[in-house]
Amino acid sequence: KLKHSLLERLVHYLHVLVERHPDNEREYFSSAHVAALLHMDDTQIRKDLAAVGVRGYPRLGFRTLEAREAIRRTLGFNCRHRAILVGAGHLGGALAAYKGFAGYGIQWVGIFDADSDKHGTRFGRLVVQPLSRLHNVARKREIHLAVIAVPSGAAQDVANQVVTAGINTLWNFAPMSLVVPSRVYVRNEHISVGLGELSYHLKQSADP
Amino acid sequence: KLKHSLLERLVHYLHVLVERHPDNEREYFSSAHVAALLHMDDTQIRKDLAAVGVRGYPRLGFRTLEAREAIRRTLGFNCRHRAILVGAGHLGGALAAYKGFAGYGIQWVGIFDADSDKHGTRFGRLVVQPLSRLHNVARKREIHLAVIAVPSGAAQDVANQVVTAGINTLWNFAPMSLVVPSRVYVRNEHISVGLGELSYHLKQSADP
Ligand SMILES: NC(=O)c1ccc[n+]([C@@H]2O[C@H](COP(=O)([O-])OP(=O)(O)OC[C@H]3O[C@@H](n4cnc5c(N)ncnc54)[C@H](O)[C@@H]3O)[C@@H](O)[C@H]2O)c1
Ligand SMILES: NC(=O)c1ccc[n+]([C@@H]2O[C@H](COP(=O)([O-])OP(=O)(O)OC[C@H]3O[C@@H](n4cnc5c(N)ncnc54)[C@H](O)[C@@H]3O)[C@@H](O)[C@H]2O)c1
Repeated sequence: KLKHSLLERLVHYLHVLVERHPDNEREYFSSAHVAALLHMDDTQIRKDLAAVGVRGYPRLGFRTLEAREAIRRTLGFNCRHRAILVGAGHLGGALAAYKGFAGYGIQWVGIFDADSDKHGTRFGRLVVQPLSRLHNVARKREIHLAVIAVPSGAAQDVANQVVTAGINTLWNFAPMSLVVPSRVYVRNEHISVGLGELSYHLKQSADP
Repeated sequence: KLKHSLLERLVHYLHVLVERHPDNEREYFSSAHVAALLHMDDTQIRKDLAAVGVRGYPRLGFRTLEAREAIRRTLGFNCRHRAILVGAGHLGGALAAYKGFAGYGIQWVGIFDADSDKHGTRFGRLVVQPLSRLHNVARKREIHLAVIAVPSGAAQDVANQVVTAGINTLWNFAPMSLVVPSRVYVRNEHISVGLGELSYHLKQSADP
């Protein structure tokens, strides 16, 4: 089982390898070049690439496509993850619109909201439904992931409902800690963590 | 200078202390209770609270308001951070609408977009302007933070412009690494990191 820090580094390597720098049109890259871009240690990058089965070619360096494929395979980005979204507000709308998710294997199969004014609204091929319809959707095909983008006050109740419907992986954007059974995996995406770092940094620079 | 991991834990304590659990209406809380909610070690919480100058009262526990204020003060959430947003699309729109930011000291003073169709659109008290107007806004009062919510292909160019305008702290939501002068601080908010973890976890549970 790979460590969280390695997973995070792999995501950053992937960003560098898919960005449209002129160098990325080249078939090979050097770990030193990626290290410089990410302010990282060259040795760490080589270790990480070896950990996903990628080694350099003498005098050429690492093959770009090979490294990208190995990272995507390791992270499971080439799998299909069927996901539902609960909360079609400002944040939910942005997530539903994000074309980037398809590249990570996320396939939206349902969007739910408690506000009847939003029911019937289209987001791509999907139509917003009341959460009472969740069990119908979950019964048809296994849902791997529920994304929670509702206000904090509603998040625990929503979590209870999606877990009851058989969904065992939750991505929570509401700034609170969910209580779930131990088999359920929750990833909290708390924007306040980034804000905390920025705010602390700003305070330090204003008042060292 | 506080470590990143401590800053992150402080943000999570704050979430627990401001969530509307019936316990949070109590004047005091126990570190053991917070530890249980966050699946953490009680000793760590006590150490962290001591680090921000908060200690427990015998037989009572920690004072909720005292702990909240100390954490907010440490993180700089009670300061005013003047921020601009570049990119008034799906994500930018969600960020501009987020009432939560005010509680963290973020005060939007400008919203910019390259799309002339969006110029003049209102977001709260602000109107979307072309990025060419950035220098006017920056000249009037110091801008502490630029939030970048434009497509990857445009992000480096936008970063160059905001740095030239004198902004030294950037919050980057585009999935790529920005190149900036060493005095400039960049916080990357890469949703792909959370996706990477989730995707890896889903793959492990499907195929252990
Ligand atoms: N907007 C942002 O940039 C942002 C950033 C960080 C965190 N968040 C968090 O994301 C969540 C959503 O934020 P937002 O700005 O989109 O809010 P929003 O008010 O625009 O949207 C919330 C949506 O959830 C729906 N909803 C409420 N209760 C529900 C329930 N029980 N079941 C189903 N749907 C329900 C509402 O009808 C609404 O459409 C909040 O918890 C917020 O703290 C938002
Ligand atoms: N939508 C999401 O949930 C989400 C999640 C993670 C990351 N992101 C990232 O956030 C960024 C924005 O995503 P989005 O979904 O809002 O895209 P979007 O296309 O809806 O919005 C992008 C906006 O940026 C503007 N823009 C483009 N070039 C510009 C420039 N040079 N100067 C000023 N404005 C410019 C566009 O006119 C548009 O309004 C992207 O980099 C995306 O990868 C988005």
